[in-house]
Amino acid sequence: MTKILVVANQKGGVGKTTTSINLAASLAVTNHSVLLVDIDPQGNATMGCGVDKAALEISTCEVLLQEAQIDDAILALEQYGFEILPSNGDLTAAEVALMNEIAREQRLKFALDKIKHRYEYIIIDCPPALNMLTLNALVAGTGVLIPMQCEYYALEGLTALLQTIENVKKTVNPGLKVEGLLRTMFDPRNNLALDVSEQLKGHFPDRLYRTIIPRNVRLAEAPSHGLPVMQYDKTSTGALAYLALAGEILRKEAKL
Amino acid sequence: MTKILVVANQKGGVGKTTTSINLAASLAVTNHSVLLVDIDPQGNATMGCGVDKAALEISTCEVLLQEAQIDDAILALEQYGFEILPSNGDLTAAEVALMNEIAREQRLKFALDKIKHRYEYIIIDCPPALNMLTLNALVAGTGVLIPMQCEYYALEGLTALLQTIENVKKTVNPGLKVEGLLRTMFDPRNNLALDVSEQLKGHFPDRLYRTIIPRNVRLAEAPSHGLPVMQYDKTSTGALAYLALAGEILRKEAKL
Ligand SMILES: Nc1ncnc2c1ncn2[C@@H]1O[C@H](COP(=O)(O)OP(=O)(O)OP(=O)(O)O)[C@@H](O)[C@H]1O
Ligand SMILES: Nc1ncnc2c1ncn2[C@@H]1O[C@H](COP(=O)(O)OP(=O)(O)OP(=O)(O)O)[C@@H](O)[C@H]1O
Ligand SMILES: [Mg+2]
Ligand SMILES: [Mg+2]
Repeated sequence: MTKILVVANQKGGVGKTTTSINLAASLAVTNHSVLLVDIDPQGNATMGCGVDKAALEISTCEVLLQEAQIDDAILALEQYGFEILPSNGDLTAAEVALMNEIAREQRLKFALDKIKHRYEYIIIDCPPALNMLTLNALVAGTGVLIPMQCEYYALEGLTALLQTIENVKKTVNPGLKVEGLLRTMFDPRNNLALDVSEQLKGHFPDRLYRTIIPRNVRLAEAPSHGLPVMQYDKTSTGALAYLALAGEILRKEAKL
Repeated sequence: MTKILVVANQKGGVGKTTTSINLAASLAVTNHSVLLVDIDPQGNATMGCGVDKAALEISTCEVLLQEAQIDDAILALEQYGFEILPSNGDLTAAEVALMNEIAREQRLKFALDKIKHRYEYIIIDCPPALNMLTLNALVAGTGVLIPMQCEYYALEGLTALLQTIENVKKTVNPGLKVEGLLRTMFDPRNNLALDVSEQLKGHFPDRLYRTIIPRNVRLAEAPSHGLPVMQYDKTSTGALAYLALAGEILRKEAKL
């Protein structure tokens, strides 16, 4: 069964896009079939993979508005071994247009249902908001991966996110579960990060990924070259961490 | 005339809230009358000032929906010398409710018009999105302060933000202008940051604040104590940088 991983956190700048791109690339490099879905109007996952968002004729926007088939929007990124459903600023208009539609939160699910059998993993990069776009991702997903910067605002916002996931589970997607919380941009010399990490271990002992993503400037440099870090600098601590995350996810899968 | 500074950038995690709180505190410490407006449903500016967002009976949400007077929502933070219009997750519902209202983008402006004469500065902390809430702030504002993390995605997203500001200026708020771009979380040992900073100097020579906010862990620790950094650790490089920013803004003002 296809695993549809929703990478979500309404707190901004916690590493959602960096995690989505590099997890997709790591799963692809270990010979899994992967689709990366960008449902953020910023189009960062799109640009970070070297796709020019301004040149897109069909994107996630048209797919959600049912103005185009998902197959016509998906692009193959042969050099990285995975495919992408790209997005751009048009998605902001889609969010407003969806407001008055019936089953508006199911649009992405309807679209992915047609093609998901082709992929072992689908990774969805969400915008920094608990809005209609993130809701569409949660309704379509099988699991949620929550990137967590170990700082106060990110920790404080976790309750609202878990509440939203619970509401989606109770109503339209009973199979949805939190796959794990991923500590990102982690600097072990920073007491605040160590404190917050201890709190996460206390609250979520069995849902914290063992893999921790360190702060590593190669992760911030890679997108300016339109490359996942695996292709930009495969020996960097960032690339190795995301490869380790892919390994942890695959091992968990195999045990089920 | 009251200066209404909109702190906006749809890129997440670039230091909007940190800048809003600490600029408000720095202007207050230098004896200016200041109102901090939180228009982000995350309610980070509210929590970062020690106000419990879960306990609010009236907040920005009721004010935008015209269900309460702004005076009934404003809280005085005597210990910091400024006032706050607080917010919480209710604001997400307000955004949807506003969609079908006439002059929906003017709601904040109508509310602030009634009380702005009491303040020399009003600082508005925006959510990480170019949505109806950020639009309300841009329509109400006299100037925009753009926090910029010197990394690829933040630089790439600048065009869309400047475009939105231009659209607001052409239609409903001709007086709006970009006050300045503020480099935040700046680490001079990082080549990427130096690169991006040079690009900003090239593109925006006269709109880049001279003050640069360094990466300083005290800025990330302060909100967990509900304190502006000025009150948490006034000798920290973070506190001194925001004081310098206030000084630069005041000096620019005086020259006009
Ligand atoms: N582990 C890391 N080490 C260093 N830099 C990182 C790391 N992870 C992400 N970054 C950088 O930090 C910034 C924020 O990361 P990213 O954009 O992936 O977060 P996001 O949650 O997707 O943000 P948004 O809320 O805007 O969607 C980016 O400039 C990115 O390049
Ligand atoms: N100069 C700095 N040095 C170190 N940490 C910082 C600095 N500025 C902000 N931070 C921390 O970085 C994180 C992001 O900052 P902040 O929340 O202010 O950004 P934001 O743009 O308001 O985010 P959002 O897009 O979610 O509203 C926070 O945890 C904050 O404490
Ligand atoms: Mg992102
Ligand atoms: Mg904020």
